[in-house]
Parts: sequence; C-alpha cells; structure tokens
Amino acid sequence: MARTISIANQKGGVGKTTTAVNLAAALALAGRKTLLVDMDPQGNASTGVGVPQAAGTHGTYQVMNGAHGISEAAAPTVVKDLWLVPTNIDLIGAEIELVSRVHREHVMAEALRHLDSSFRYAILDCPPSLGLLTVNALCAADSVLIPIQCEYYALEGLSQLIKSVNRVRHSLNPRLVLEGILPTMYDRRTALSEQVLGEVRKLFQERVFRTVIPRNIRLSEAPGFGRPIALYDPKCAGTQAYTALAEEIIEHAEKG
Amino acid sequence: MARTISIANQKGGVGKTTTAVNLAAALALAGRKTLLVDMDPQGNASTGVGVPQAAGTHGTYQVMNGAHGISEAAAPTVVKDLWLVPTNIDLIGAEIELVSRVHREHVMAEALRHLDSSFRYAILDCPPSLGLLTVNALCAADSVLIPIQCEYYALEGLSQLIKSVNRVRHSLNPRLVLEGILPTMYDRRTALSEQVLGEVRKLFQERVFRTVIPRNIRLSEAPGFGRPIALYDPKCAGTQAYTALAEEIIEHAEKG
Ligand SMILES: Nc1ncnc2c1ncn2[C@@H]1O[C@H](COP(=O)(O)OP(=O)(O)OP(=O)(O)O)[C@@H](O)[C@H]1O
Ligand SMILES: Nc1ncnc2c1ncn2[C@@H]1O[C@H](COP(=O)(O)OP(=O)(O)OP(=O)(O)O)[C@@H](O)[C@H]1O
Ligand SMILES: [Mg+2]
Ligand SMILES: [Mg+2]
Repeated sequence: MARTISIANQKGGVGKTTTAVNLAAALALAGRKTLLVDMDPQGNASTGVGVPQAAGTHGTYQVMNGAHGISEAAAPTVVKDLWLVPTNIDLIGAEIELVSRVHREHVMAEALRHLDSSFRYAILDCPPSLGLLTVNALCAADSVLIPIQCEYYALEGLSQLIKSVNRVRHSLNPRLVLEGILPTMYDRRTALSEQVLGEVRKLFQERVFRTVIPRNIRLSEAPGFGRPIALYDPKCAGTQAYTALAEEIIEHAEKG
Repeated sequence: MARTISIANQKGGVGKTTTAVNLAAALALAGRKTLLVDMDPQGNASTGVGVPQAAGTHGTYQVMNGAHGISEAAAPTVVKDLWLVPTNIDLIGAEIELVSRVHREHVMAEALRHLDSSFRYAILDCPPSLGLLTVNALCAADSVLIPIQCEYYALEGLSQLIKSVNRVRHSLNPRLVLEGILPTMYDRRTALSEQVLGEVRKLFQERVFRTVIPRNIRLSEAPGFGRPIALYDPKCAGTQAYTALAEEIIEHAEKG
C-alpha cells in the first residue's frame, strides 16, 4: 500500500496545492512512483501538473461514485513516475451528494485500497474547508501535512484544524497521524514572518518540518506553464525547498 | 434598507476578509453607518476589527437559527459607526444543518430584513467555498464584490464563480448584480501581476474597479493588532487603496 498523505488546512491560500504538486513531483523525481489526487473542485492541482480538468469522464468524482477504479482514472503527467487523478466540475456537487450516503466518510479510503501496488506514495490535495471532501481525504490518509502561511490570520484556524484531525482519528481513522506542519511563504524581509514562524515552532516544536518554504515568485509562475517547480526552474529556492521536504518525508517514512 | 454587498470567491486567500474589514471600516469612516457580518467559521473578520470570536451566544449562527435578531447580535468595534456580527464555532455545523431546512438559501436574507434603518451598508465576508453559507450571503445581497489575487491560479476559479452568481440571480435572488472585480495583492515588481491584471481587464472590462489593491505588508500586520488598516497605519498604501475603493462604491451606490 502506498503511503497516503493528505495536504489540508481550511484556511485559504496557504499553499496546499503548491505543496501537493511540488512534493508529489519531488517524490517522483526521487524515483518513488507517486499518485496525486485532486480533491478540490477548483482543479488547481490538475493545472499545476499540466493536466486539463477532466473533461467529465475520468476524475475524482467518478472514482468516488464508483464509476471508475482509481488506477483507471490516473493519468500520466509531465513528470515520469507522477500520475494524477484530475478533478472535474461534478466534484462541486459531491459534498451534498455524500451527505446521505452510508460510510460517506470512507468513500475515498475504499477507492484507494485498490491502488496498484507499484505506487509508493499518494498525495491528496484538499479544498479550503472541513467538509466531507476533506474528511474523506483525512479518512483515506496515513498522515496529514498542514501547510501554514507565515501570516497572522493563518494562526487562527490552526486549533480548529487540529481538533478536527483529532476527531477524525478518534472516530473514523485510528491510524491518522500528523506528518508535520510546514511553514510556507516565509519572507525573511518581514518581521511578521519571523514572529509567526517563532509562534508555530513554540506551539508545535518537533512536529514542525525543518524545511521552511520561502516566498518565491517562481512558485507562482510555474502553474501558468503547467509545470511543477522542479521542471520550471530547477535551480530556484522553491525547487530546493520542496526537494528538501521530500527528503525529510522519505527519511521519516522509509527509514522510520 | 442598507445596501448589502457580499465579498465572495471560492478561491482561498485572495483577500476576501481583508477587503470586507477594510472596506467596511472605510465606509464607516466616511460617515456611513455600516454592519460587517462574518459568515466564515474561521472568524478572521471578527479578529480584523478587534472583536474576539463570539463566546457562543450572540453570533452569526444564532442570527441564522433565529435565536437572536440581527440588531441584537451586532457588536460595536474599534471604529465608530462600524458594527459587527461576529462568528462562532457553531457556524461550522450550520452548512449541514441548513441542508434540510425550508428556504435554506434565504435564511440570512430574512434576518437582514430586520436590520435597523440607521445602517447604510452591510458587508458580508464569505468562506472560501460555494456552499450554503456563501449562497445565503449571495441571496441576502444587492451585489457581490469579487476580490481576485493577481496570480495564475486565481483566474481558474473565476468562471465557476461567475456561473454560480448567475445561477443565484436566475433562481434565488433576481436583484443580485456584480458590484465589481477587485484586483488584490498587486505587486508591480513582478511580470505575473501585470499579466493577470491585463487578463482580468480584458475579460471583465468596465466591471473591474479602477482601484487596484497593492501588496502591502501593513495590511497583513494590522489583524495582529485587531485594527483595520485605516487605524493601524493611516498613511500607508493599503489605507489609500481601500479609501479609494469606498469612494468608488459610494459614488456608484449613492450618485449611481
Ligand atoms: N512559497 C510561495 N511563494 C510564492 N507564491 C506562492 C508560494 N506558495 C504558493 N504561492 C502562490 O500563492 C497562491 C496560493 O497558493 P495555493 O493556491 O497553493 O494555496 P491553497 O492553500 O492551495 O489555496 P486554496 O485554499 O484556494 O486551495 C497561489 O497563487 C500560489 O501560486
Ligand atoms: N494587499 C495585501 N497585501 C499584503 N497582504 C495581504 C493583502 N491582502 C491580504 N493579505 C494577507 O494575505 C492573507 C490572505 O488574505 P485574506 O485572509 O484576507 O484572504 P481570504 O480570501 O479572506 O482568505 P480565506 O479564503 O481563507 O477566507 C492574509 O494573511 C492577509 O493578511
Ligand atoms: Mg488549493
Ligand atoms: Mg477570509
């Protein structure tokens, strides 16, 4: 079974998709076959790896309603060893449809059980909410990675999120652990970034990754070219940071 | 009746709360009594005007389930003539509770009908989704203001959002119009900002505000002090931009 990591935070714009895309790409470039699942109806993760939003037939929605197996829905991307289950517009309606289904929280977990054993990692990109799509991703995951922007508002939602993760672990998915808290968009020129980073390290200590993702304009340019950062600008600070993050995760998952 | 403007965009982190807080403050400072309603369970708008998340008794949730009238729930803020209906943690459950209610989309519209006639404007801050809380805000509004970050991913969700707004106008709230599209976090040092702004202006033409909100670190520092930008740093670019935006809105609403 592939190690499944969900990238979640109900606060918007904190770097969930940027982390999902670039971590998945870095794991694939390190020789680990990886599946990226776009659980966000906005479809940004699909764009980030150069796959247009699913025309409507093979996507996350079809996997969740059983029309397609997960391996069937997985599409190759611009990176060898990186595959994607793209989102499509139907996913918007999925949350309301899921409300009345039995085992509604475990639909994605059930689908991922049939993932081909050649995959070493699965990365799930979540929408900015704590609704049923995010709960499905948390139930399907071995661990959750929480990106947190080095800004004041970002600290506010963190305790709500940790409570939700604990609730899911107690009642829905006992194996769920915290992969780590990832500081993003760190700008060393501002006192605010330093202050928020210091606060996060005080609160979460060794659960904060050693890697800090800097604010780097190349990261926000890359999606316009449908390329993860490692292909768009291999030498930039963004590529270095996400490569270092992948190494930390491999070290933790494989060397234990 | 107060002119009601909802600040909406399902893309996360585009500056919805920053716009709701600082536009509402600028309208109040221009002598128009204004109500800010925090419809986001994260409660960032409450923090932005120095009001702690409602302890659980008087908040948006209680207004929506009828326990309190909207004027009763409104609390004064650090700005004279600016009042706030704060959010509280119960609001997270509201979306699921609303699913089974009759007229579930019109709950907030119904509550705002009882707003004291001394209020000239009501500004609703929405969460980053197109769920029932945002639909309630769109049904309660005369117009919708759409902040859009000058970044590539931000363009992607715009067509989905415009479709949702049109759907609400056709089937739920015929008076809903577009107040305008507001470019935010514009950084004149990057080509990306210029490119996205050009694209937005080409697509939406005169529906894009003349005012462009620049990326300005003071805007992200202010929430840490529980102050809108006009009180935190009256001379900075952020204050100038939001004051200009308020003038554009007043001109359109009052001299129309
Ligand atoms: N380290 C970084 N440096 C500069 N820009 C970044 C960085 N990380 C992300 N961005 C940009 O910031 C914006 C928000 O990031 P992203 O879309 O990844 O966040 P998100 O949490 O997935 O948002 P949502 O809540 O809408 O899903 C995007 O335009 C992205 O390109
Ligand atoms: N013009 C700006 N310049 C610099 N920072 C800004 C600007 N506007 C907003 N910010 C900061 O960017 C972050 C995102 O803004 P904000 O929280 O207002 O977006 P949002 O759309 O309300 O997010 P969410 O989708 O989570 O509700 C915040 O930390 C905020 O302080
Ligand atoms: Mg995203
Ligand atoms: Mg907000």
